[in-house]
Amino acid sequence: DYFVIRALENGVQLIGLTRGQETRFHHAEKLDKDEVMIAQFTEHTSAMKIRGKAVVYTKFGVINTTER
Amino acid sequence: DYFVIRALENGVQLIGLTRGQETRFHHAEKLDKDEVMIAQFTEHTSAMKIRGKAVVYTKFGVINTTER
Amino acid sequence: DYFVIRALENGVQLIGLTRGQETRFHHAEKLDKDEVMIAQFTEHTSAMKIRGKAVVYTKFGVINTTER
Amino acid sequence: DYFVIRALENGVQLIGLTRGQETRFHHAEKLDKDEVMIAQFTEHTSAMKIRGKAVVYTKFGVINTTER
Amino acid sequence: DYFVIRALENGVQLIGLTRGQETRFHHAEKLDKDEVMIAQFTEHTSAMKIRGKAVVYTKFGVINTTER
Amino acid sequence: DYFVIRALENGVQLIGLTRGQETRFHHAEKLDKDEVMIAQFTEHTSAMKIRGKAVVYTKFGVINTTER
Amino acid sequence: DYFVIRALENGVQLIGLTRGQETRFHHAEKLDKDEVMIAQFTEHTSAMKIRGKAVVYTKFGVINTTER
Amino acid sequence: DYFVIRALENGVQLIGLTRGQETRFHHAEKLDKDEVMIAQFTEHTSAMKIRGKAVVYTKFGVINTTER
Amino acid sequence: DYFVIRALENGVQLIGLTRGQETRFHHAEKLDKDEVMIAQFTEHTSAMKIRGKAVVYTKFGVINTTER
Amino acid sequence: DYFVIRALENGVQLIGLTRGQETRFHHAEKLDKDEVMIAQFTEHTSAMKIRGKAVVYTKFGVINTTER
Amino acid sequence: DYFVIRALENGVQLIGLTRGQETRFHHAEKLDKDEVMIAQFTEHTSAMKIRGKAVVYTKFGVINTTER
Ligand SMILES: N[C@@H](Cc1c[nH]c2ccccc12)C(=O)O
Ligand SMILES: N[C@@H](Cc1c[nH]c2ccccc12)C(=O)O
Ligand SMILES: N[C@@H](Cc1c[nH]c2ccccc12)C(=O)O
Ligand SMILES: N[C@@H](Cc1c[nH]c2ccccc12)C(=O)O
Ligand SMILES: N[C@@H](Cc1c[nH]c2ccccc12)C(=O)O
Ligand SMILES: N[C@@H](Cc1c[nH]c2ccccc12)C(=O)O
Ligand SMILES: N[C@@H](Cc1c[nH]c2ccccc12)C(=O)O
Ligand SMILES: N[C@@H](Cc1c[nH]c2ccccc12)C(=O)O
Ligand SMILES: N[C@@H](Cc1c[nH]c2ccccc12)C(=O)O
Ligand SMILES: N[C@@H](Cc1c[nH]c2ccccc12)C(=O)O
Ligand SMILES: N[C@@H](Cc1c[nH]c2ccccc12)C(=O)O
Repeated sequence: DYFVIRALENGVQLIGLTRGQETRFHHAEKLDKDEVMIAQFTEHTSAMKIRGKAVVYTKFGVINTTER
Repeated sequence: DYFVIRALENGVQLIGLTRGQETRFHHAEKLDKDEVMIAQFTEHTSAMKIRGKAVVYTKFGVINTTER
Repeated sequence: DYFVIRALENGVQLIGLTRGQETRFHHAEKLDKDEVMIAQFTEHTSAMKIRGKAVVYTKFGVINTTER
Repeated sequence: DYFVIRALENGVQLIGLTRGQETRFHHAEKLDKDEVMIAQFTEHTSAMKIRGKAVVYTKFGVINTTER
Repeated sequence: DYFVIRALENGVQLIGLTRGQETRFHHAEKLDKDEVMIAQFTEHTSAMKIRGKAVVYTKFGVINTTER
Repeated sequence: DYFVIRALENGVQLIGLTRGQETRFHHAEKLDKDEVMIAQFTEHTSAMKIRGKAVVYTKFGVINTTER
Repeated sequence: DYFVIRALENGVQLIGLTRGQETRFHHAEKLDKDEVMIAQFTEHTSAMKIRGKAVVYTKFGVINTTER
Repeated sequence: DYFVIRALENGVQLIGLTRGQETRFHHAEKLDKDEVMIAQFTEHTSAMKIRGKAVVYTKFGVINTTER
Repeated sequence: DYFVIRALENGVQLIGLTRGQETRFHHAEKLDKDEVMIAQFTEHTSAMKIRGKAVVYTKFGVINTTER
Repeated sequence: DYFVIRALENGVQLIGLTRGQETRFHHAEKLDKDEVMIAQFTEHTSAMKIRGKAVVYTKFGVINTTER
Repeated sequence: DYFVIRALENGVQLIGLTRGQETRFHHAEKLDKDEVMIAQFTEHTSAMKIRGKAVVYTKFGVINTTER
């Protein structure tokens, strides 16, 4: 399982949350406008958070973070 | 299996419930408006609860928590 | 396998029944109106029961508990 | 594999039959009108029986116990 | 693999045949009109036989035992 | 893998052939008109033969033994 | 993987060829008109040959041995 | 994985090539007109060759060896 | 799981991020215009980043990094 | 995974390249016009090359080596 | 997983990049016009690069390296 995120502005963040009993941020990757990131769920990452204006491609379809 | 949640207002909560004989809250992640969270079921999380105005993307389709 | 339940009123209950030779209730999660719950079958839960006015999303489609 | 049953009247019964050389009833769960039950096949349950007026959702479609 | 059988009359029988070198009846479950039975193939059951007026739901479609 | 056979006359036979180096009949199940049989391939059965007027439901479709 | 063969005349043969370094006939099953045979690939059978007028149902579709 | 070959003339050959470091012919099965052969890839056969006028049924569709 | 990237200009970069507790860049492959790269997720790569004008082919569809 | 190649002229070659650290030709099978070859990827073959006028059937569709 | 590449000119290169902590070129296969190559991802190859005018067939569709 992976998903794709395309930044629509500078300073977009893809944050990885730890897998396990504790849930905290282990990494925040900054994306500049038009940069594309492809990220998997892994042994260390069981949840992710996206901040900023971006397009997120998942198996449920394309999600625009600032729609409406 | 993962699902996606997009906050439509500030203060939306994604709550993880423990896997095992006991069922209690182990983590509540707060989401601000337009933040997107992607979360898996895991060894520690076998149920989730969503509070607040949000859009939830699951394999059964898109669910708007405050529809109607 | 998981399914999704959206409460249409306060006091909706999602009840977990034990896996194994004995069948009894091990947990009843209360849901307020508009709260959404996503729950898996697990090592401890092999059947579930839903009481109250709710929408249940399963692989067989969307079931409204009070239809007709 | 699981299936879903929605009671259309009070007193509907979902009966679990034992897996193994012997076949007998190990549990009968009573459902009131509008209650929904989701049940799996398990290590202890290899057949089920439904008594009373209900809607049964299976991979073969929706079965109304009292059709016609 | 499971299949579903709905009795259209009283006295319908779902018969389980033994798995293994020998083939004989190990169980015959009687169904009254409108009762629904859901049964799996198991370690002890590798063939089944249905007697009486019933509707049988299988992966090949819906079979009415007395059609034509 | 299983398949379904519906007898259109009395005396229809479903014959199981042995798995292994040797191929011989290990069981012949007689079916009366309108009886339905559901049978798997097993550790002891790697081929089957059908004699008499019947409808056979397989993953390739419905086969009427006396068509044309 | 299995396939189905329906004899359109008497004397149709389904021949099993041995699996392994050597390839020879290990069994030839004779089919009379309208008899249906369902046969798997097995530990001992890795190829089959059909002689005579028959209809063969495979995952690639229905093949009539004497078409055109 | 298996494929099906139907001979359109006498003398069609289905040739099995050896699996392993060395590639040579280990078996050539002759087919008369209208004979049908169903053959798997196996521990000993990792490539096949067809000579003569035949129809070959594979997952990519039906191939007529002498088309055009 | 792999994805494909086609450079639309010189100097496009495909960056591999490390799998594990730490997230850093382990490799940046430069692509000239019209060069095509096909890359998998691996034991060492659990996220990728794309910089520059390119077309990215993923299971969610074709993404043009500079659309709009 | 296998693919199919049909020679449109004499002298078509299907070349197998070795799996492993080293990449070299381990076998070149010559095909005469109308001969059909079906070949798998194997423990020894992780890439193939086709020379000459042929039709190649793969999961991506039918490729004619000399189109346009 | 494999993909197919058809050279549209002489001198097209299919380059294999090493799997593992280090990423470097381990093999560059030259293709002449109309030659077709089919290549898998392997224990030694976790990324590939294509240089020159070619058509690349992947699960995402057909990519022409010099389109537009
Ligand atoms: N540490 C948590 C992270 C998590 C995954 N899914 C969640 C859903 C809700 C809250 C937290 C989580 C876990 O691995 O289980
Ligand atoms: N602790 C429970 C949580 C749970 C999962 N699914 C449920 C359904 C109903 C009630 C509780 C649950 C378990 O792992 O089984
Ligand atoms: N304890 C039972 C619960 C159950 C699952 N499916 C059922 C169907 C009918 C009755 C009970 C059940 C079991 O694990 O098997
Ligand atoms: N005890 C039986 C129950 C059963 C399953 N499927 C059946 C079909 C027919 C009769 C009985 C059964 C078994 O595990 O096999
Ligand atoms: N005892 C037999 C039952 C059976 C299964 N499929 C069959 C088909 C034909 C005749 C008998 C059977 C077996 O396990 O193999
Ligand atoms: N004893 C044979 C039965 C068989 C299965 N498929 C066949 C096809 C042809 C002839 C015989 C067979 C075997 O297990 O292999
Ligand atoms: N003995 C051969 C039989 C066979 C299977 N597929 C074939 C294709 C061609 C020739 C022979 C065969 C084997 O197991 O491999
Ligand atoms: N002996 C070879 C046979 C083979 C399979 N696929 C091929 C493709 C090309 C050339 C030879 C082959 C092998 O097992 O690998
Ligand atoms: N080192 C991280 C890389 C990563 C994968 N997916 C991510 C999502 C967000 C942030 C980091 C990551 C890991 O293997 O888990
Ligand atoms: N020896 C190489 C062959 C190979 C497979 N796919 C490739 C792609 C490009 C270059 C070489 C290859 C390997 O097994 O990995
Ligand atoms: N050596 C790297 C090659 C690689 C695969 N996918 C990549 C994506 C980006 C950069 C390098 C790579 C690895 O096995 O992981």
